[in-house]
Amino acid sequence: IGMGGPHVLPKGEIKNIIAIGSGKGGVGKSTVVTNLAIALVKQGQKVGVLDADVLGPNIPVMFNTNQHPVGDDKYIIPIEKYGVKIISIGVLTQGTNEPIVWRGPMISNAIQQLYTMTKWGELDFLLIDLPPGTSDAMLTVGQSLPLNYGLVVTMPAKVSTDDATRFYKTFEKLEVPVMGIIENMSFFKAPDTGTVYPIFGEGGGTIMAKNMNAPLLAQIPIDQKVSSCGNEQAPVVIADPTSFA
Amino acid sequence: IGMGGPHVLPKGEIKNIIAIGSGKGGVGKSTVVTNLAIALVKQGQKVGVLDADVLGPNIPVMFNTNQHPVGDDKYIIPIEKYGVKIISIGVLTQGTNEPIVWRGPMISNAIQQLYTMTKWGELDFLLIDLPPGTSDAMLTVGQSLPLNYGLVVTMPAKVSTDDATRFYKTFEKLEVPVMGIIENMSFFKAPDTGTVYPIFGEGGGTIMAKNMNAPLLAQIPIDQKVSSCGNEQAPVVIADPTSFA
Ligand SMILES: Nc1ncnc2c1ncn2[C@@H]1O[C@H](COP(=O)(O)OP(=O)(O)O)[C@@H](O)[C@H]1O
Ligand SMILES: Nc1ncnc2c1ncn2[C@@H]1O[C@H](COP(=O)(O)OP(=O)(O)O)[C@@H](O)[C@H]1O
Repeated sequence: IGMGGPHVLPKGEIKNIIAIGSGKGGVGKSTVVTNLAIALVKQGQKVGVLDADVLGPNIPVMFNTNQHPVGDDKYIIPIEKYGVKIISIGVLTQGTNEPIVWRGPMISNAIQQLYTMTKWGELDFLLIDLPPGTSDAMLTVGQSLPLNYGLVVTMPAKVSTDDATRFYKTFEKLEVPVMGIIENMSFFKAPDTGTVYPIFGEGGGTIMAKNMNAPLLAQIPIDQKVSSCGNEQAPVVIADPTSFA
Repeated sequence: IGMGGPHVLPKGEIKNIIAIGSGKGGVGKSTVVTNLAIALVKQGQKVGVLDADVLGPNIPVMFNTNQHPVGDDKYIIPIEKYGVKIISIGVLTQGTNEPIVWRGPMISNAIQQLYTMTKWGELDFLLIDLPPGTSDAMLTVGQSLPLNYGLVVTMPAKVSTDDATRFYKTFEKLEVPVMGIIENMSFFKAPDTGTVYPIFGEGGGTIMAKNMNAPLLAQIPIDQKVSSCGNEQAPVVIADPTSFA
């Protein structure tokens, strides 16, 4: 395992590639990827997003778009929304809620195709939204894409930090340097009374950061404005949780 | 595809096998499986749980157990907690947060081994906790286990119901009759003020149930007592969301 192996695909005009994963599904990984991408664009960076979550391609919904990518004779032209270039397995099958039943090798091929066939042009950051779990997609991204960093998203609950820890260790095995940990849905602050409810427990992110000797980059509250992103509303850019400056 | 194909494994002394899935991770599938299992035991049923979520085996944590299954010369003896017989890939690797990096065929084998090697004895219900996504594990369970029913768990948000709908359609393709849909984390009711906050949106479960022409079996609120299950507390049996009577 490890970076820079024999089959690593070329980087083209992309400066930084960051893979974002969580191990466990539903912790807010796609939400973080979407808001991070837009926050970076607001800082003047050129940003792309590759949705490698072939089992649940939610990025198009998060960006509130049902545009279809078009292709010229050699490349796929990514769609653009909020200044971000986006490609997802989701836009290739959009409109039909038909299940894609994938076997391992198909997943690996699809991700490599999406990465190499898309005409990204010049990018400062390409963010990769990984599927839950540590399997074919994770191995493909870790072994064949020229990653600069990994980022791990978790919720405070033990089931989330357990899976996130497994996931973090896979990044380490693949020799991907991890920038840090983002804890999402850390607490709910009632908009009317201001009372704070630690709905999903507390402290998980801090304990995990200590165990993995990694920085806890942000703790993002539960916010109804965030969850409505994807329910036909524009993404709420969470006050930039991580400064990449 | 379809039930009763050539390779379906024998049912032994198990009366009903129900596969519970969601498509999207983090919607509360393992929480529903855990609480449903205990609710059925309280009604005097003999119940087993097979955690087929090889990528994130959370069932042992939800049952708050770190017991290890023992084996006799031929079988694996499942662990028992709260009167439920449990086997999970998680108990085979417990204690080490080492990632299991699985390729497709390994996942299929592991699930079949867990099902056939475990000494279940007489059971009224065997609940199978499926991993997120529609891939190898889903195909294996659908094609080689003699399922009676499927159950789909979702949250109200569109990203969840989109994935759950894809998942529901995979059950249909595999000719598994779906009992219905459970919407989880439908709203948060503040314990002190009683104010209801639809944190993750509302209505998704109802719309999905209408689209799939399936019963919406329950809408489970967000409850801090529920989320603390798995954070070292005993599972809260959610007022039995579905009556199997
Ligand atoms: N901070 C937050 N506050 C409120 N809802 C959130 C937050 N983060 C994520 N969500 C919601 O939780 C659900 C899961 O998030 P998602 O980004 O799809 O997770 P993942 O990509 O890890 O599966 C979505 O419905 C999303 O809108
Ligand atoms: N009704 C609920 N109220 C509060 N927390 C919940 C509820 N259902 C699930 N959770 C919490 O949400 C997280 C995800 O649930 P889990 O059962 O692990 O989902 P899945 O199996 O779909 O990945 C866990 O931390 C769990 O404790």
